[in-house]
Formats: sequence, structure tokens, C-alpha cells
Amino acid sequence: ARLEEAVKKTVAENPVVIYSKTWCSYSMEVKALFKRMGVDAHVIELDQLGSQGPQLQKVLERLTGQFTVPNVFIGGKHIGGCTDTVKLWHDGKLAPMLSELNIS
Amino acid sequence: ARLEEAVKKTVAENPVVIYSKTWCSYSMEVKALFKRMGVDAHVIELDQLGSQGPQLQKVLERLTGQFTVPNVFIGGKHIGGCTDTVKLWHDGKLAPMLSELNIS
Ligand SMILES: N[C@@H](CCC(=O)N[C@@H](CS)C(=O)NCC(=O)O)C(=O)O
Ligand SMILES: N[C@@H](CCC(=O)N[C@@H](CS)C(=O)NCC(=O)O)C(=O)O
Ligand code: FES
Repeated sequence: ARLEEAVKKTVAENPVVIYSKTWCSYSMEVKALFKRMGVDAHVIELDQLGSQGPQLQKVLERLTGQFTVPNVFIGGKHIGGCTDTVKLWHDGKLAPMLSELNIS
Repeated sequence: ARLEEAVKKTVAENPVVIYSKTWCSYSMEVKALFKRMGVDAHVIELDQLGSQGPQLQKVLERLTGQFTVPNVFIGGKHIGGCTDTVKLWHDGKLAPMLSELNIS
């Protein structure tokens, strides 16, 4: 419950949150997309947290149904992975979503 | 030297070789590309080999300058990673390369 509370707090307090792994190219792609859009995402590198990393992945799976990285939240809402985020951008929906939330 | 010989033998004996990691989406993309082209690539999953996995990655780095996965060879020649292979396909160069070697 402690880790679950931590995730809920993190996604509530930061407009854009990415749970990532440093050496994963899909995670790099999502981080680069937000950077290009001028958004300063809050990034948590799961492979830099020792045993807490896999534990956080399990908590994310319980909360969102998604175990994989990258795991993206915008305005507290679960978006999904890299393909989901890139599709939102490709469909012209990402920029409006961010500006509605005064994120970029 | 033993592992180096093993890599050299593997890439010499198999028309298309992919050093991969099972949970890596870039590796999945390259495997799927060859499958769509009807090519039966020889796939080595580095995360299924215990301590030999990281050792093989270091050998690949020594032989090719590339530590990352996927690491792709065609006709014994080092091609590169996912972006390199997809670019060859995109530029219309992958199919001719394979048919020249009677691979597909
Ligand atoms: N379609 C998903 C794929 C996500 C995916 O499979 N991620 C891989 C890494 S690229 C993963 O998390 N594998 C399990 C793990 O690393 O623990 C996305 O676009 O994010
Ligand atoms: N541009 C390269 C990127 C390769 C890359 O960075 N691969 C990552 C996994 S997606 C990697 O091997 N990271 C280090 C490791 O996993 O040991 C490609 O297209 O293959
Ligand atoms: S680990 Fe390769 S794309 Fe994520």
C-alpha cells in the first residue's frame, strides 16, 4: 500500500510522469517526444531503484493493468506506453491535451 | 576466445542472425520485420543464457563495436541494430540483399 500511495501521489503532483528504464529505446523515444514538445516530464527510472524497481512495476500493473515500460501518465490519467503516446501525438491529440492542462 | 569463435561460427552458418532480448520492443520489431518478409532468422535471446548473455554482449561489442540489442547480421556481415535494419528495408535495399544471398 505504501508504494501504491507513492505512485498515486507522484502522478497527482506532476503533470506528465514517465516510468522508464534508462537503457530501453521505447522509453527514450517517449522522453524525447515530450522534450521536443517543450514538456519537462517527471521521469522515474525503474532500473535505478534496486529492488524497488520490479516492485513498482508490479504496483503499476495493479493500478493500470500495464507492467511494461514506458508507462505514461498525463494530468493524473494513465495514457499507456510508447505506441499509445506516439499515436496520440500522431493524431494531433497530445498537444491539445497538454495545453488544456496548461502543461505546455 | 571461445565465445568469439561461437559468434563467428553462428553468423557464418546462418544467413540471418539476430542477437536479441525477449522483452525488448526494438528486438521484437526486427524479428517481426524478417518474419513478414518470410525470412526464418536465427535468433539468440541474450537474456535466456544466464551469465553467458552479458559475456556475449561484450564479445559482440569487441567484434562489431555494438553492445546494444538487437544486433543483426546478414550473410555473415554485421548490419547494426533495429533502426539500421528498418532503414535498409525503408530504402528498398533489404529485399535485394536477401535475394542476392538466396535467403528469401
Ligand atoms: N507497446 C508497448 C510495448 C511495451 C514493452 O513491451 N516494453 C518492454 C520494454 S521495450 C517491457 O517493458 N518489457 C518488460 C520489462 O522490461 O520488464 C509500448 O509501446 O510501450
Ligand atoms: N538505435 C539502436 C538502439 C539500440 C539500443 O539502445 N538498444 C537497447 C535496448 S532497446 C540496449 O541494448 N540497451 C542496453 C542493454 O539492454 O544491454 C537500434 O536501433 O538497435
Ligand atoms: S528494451 Fe528495447 S525497446 Fe525497450
